[in-house]
Amino acid sequence: LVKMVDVTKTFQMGEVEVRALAGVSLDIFAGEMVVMVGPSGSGKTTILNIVGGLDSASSGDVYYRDIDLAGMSDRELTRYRRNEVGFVFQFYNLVPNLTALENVLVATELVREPMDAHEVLDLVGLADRADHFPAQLSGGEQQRVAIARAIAKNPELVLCDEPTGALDYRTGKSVLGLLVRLKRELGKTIVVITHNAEIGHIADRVVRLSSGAIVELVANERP
Amino acid sequence: LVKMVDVTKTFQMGEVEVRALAGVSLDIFAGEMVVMVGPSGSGKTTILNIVGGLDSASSGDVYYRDIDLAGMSDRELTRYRRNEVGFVFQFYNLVPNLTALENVLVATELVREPMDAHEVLDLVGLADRADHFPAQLSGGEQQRVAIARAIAKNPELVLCDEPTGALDYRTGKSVLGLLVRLKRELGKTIVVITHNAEIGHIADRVVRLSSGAIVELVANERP
Ligand SMILES: Nc1ncnc2c1ncn2[C@@H]1O[C@H](COP(=O)(O)OP(=O)(O)OP(=O)(O)O)[C@@H](O)[C@H]1O
Ligand SMILES: Nc1ncnc2c1ncn2[C@@H]1O[C@H](COP(=O)(O)OP(=O)(O)OP(=O)(O)O)[C@@H](O)[C@H]1O
Ligand SMILES: [Mg+2]
Ligand SMILES: [Mg+2]
Repeated sequence: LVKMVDVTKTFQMGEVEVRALAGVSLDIFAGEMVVMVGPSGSGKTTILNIVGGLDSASSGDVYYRDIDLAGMSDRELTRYRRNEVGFVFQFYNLVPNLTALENVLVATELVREPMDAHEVLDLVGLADRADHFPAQLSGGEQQRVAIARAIAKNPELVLCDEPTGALDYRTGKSVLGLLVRLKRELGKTIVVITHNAEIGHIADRVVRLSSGAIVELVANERP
Repeated sequence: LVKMVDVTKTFQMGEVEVRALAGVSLDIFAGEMVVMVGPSGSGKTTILNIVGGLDSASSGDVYYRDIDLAGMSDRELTRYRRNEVGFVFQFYNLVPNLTALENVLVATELVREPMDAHEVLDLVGLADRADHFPAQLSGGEQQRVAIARAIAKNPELVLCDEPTGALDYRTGKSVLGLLVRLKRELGKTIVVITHNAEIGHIADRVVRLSSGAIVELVANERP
């Protein structure tokens, strides 16, 4: 579904160059769950941002269904980000002056076949927090609104940057169960960045990053 | 050092009342490390905000060295927050247009005996990220700046809301080692909210929250 070929990413910091990605090649197959792990600063979020069309590679190619993202017009890239990708950000990025429900609704506005906003909030256990603003939600509640907003769009590709970072064991487990159901019942492709080792066990493959390069790729026998 | 007596906290949401804390009594002893655990939404951040003087109780009393926080003038409360408390926020709350180094420096400006800003950034492994702005830092790097900023003030009380949430195992372990050293070598009092079970093992006591009340309090034999 997604193909990264020899992707590098360099950030220019005045005179200093930060090599965030040092040549990453990775295939992501339709309907699989890939987990990305690695130390803080190793390039995981950078990869996800490039795959999700939020950032561009400095060199190398990224293909979605064999279409080169770098060759897309702004309109095509916008449609890609809106319809094909559901992104759960590491810092949630909720709209502060919209309620939890409104945050989910605005994300699904121009999408072809969204899920029902109330139902999705219920799926993440927040049915009774629909009218709270982000500032009136706990950390874990904000994270779950970010998750609900991404999956309500009903996208092909669900990209999750540390989706259980702020969640206790039980809530985290139920969120993971939700992601697994999206994969198995709806055939979605899920990429999860996590520091939580448990998530690795349920994935089809685990990709380990270090200093901007893939150092290990493990396929799980029976996830 | 800190005493909470029958503290409640209710948030008014139009016609609905959210009972975030339902009567919490807790003593925090000088020089100990207390870990707070519990499900998402159970009231952990609310307790920390009240102890840190960032929020007030709806009823009940909170004492720091036998002084009632509710009785403090605004000036005294400001001095309490600035000098006595180092706060690592669940969402880091870094100043977006200041570099990592500047974020640490502004926190130590009016403090009596701060640590050296460069040294503290080095302690959290970010010596070579001092000139990056928050937007140019990975999630885990931002979290470490938030930690550096809190401990650089050299406060009596270090309050940490999920300080390792965005960190991989090794980086998280080194941050915890740092907190333990602050306690053992400098006699600081540390309160840590976490979903990481490992942190519970190094604490002197573990407090478990559920629905705004303490449901369990365990003292570790040999932390
Ligand atoms: N806009 C930017 N400008 C400069 N450097 C950047 C920028 N964004 C990221 N970096 C650097 O690139 C490296 C990789 O960052 P990235 O966010 O991908 O790490 P990560 O693996 O997601 O880490 P974490 O687990 O801490 O979230 C980091 O060392 C970071 O400092
Ligand atoms: N300003 C507010 N207005 C209304 N309700 C609030 C407000 N702040 C918090 N709450 C509610 O109070 C409860 C406790 O919140 P708190 O942030 O203390 O939880 P927490 O234990 O830190 O959770 P998490 O592990 O998810 O961070 C939550 O159910 C939340 O929805
Ligand atoms: Mg990241
Ligand atoms: Mg919290």
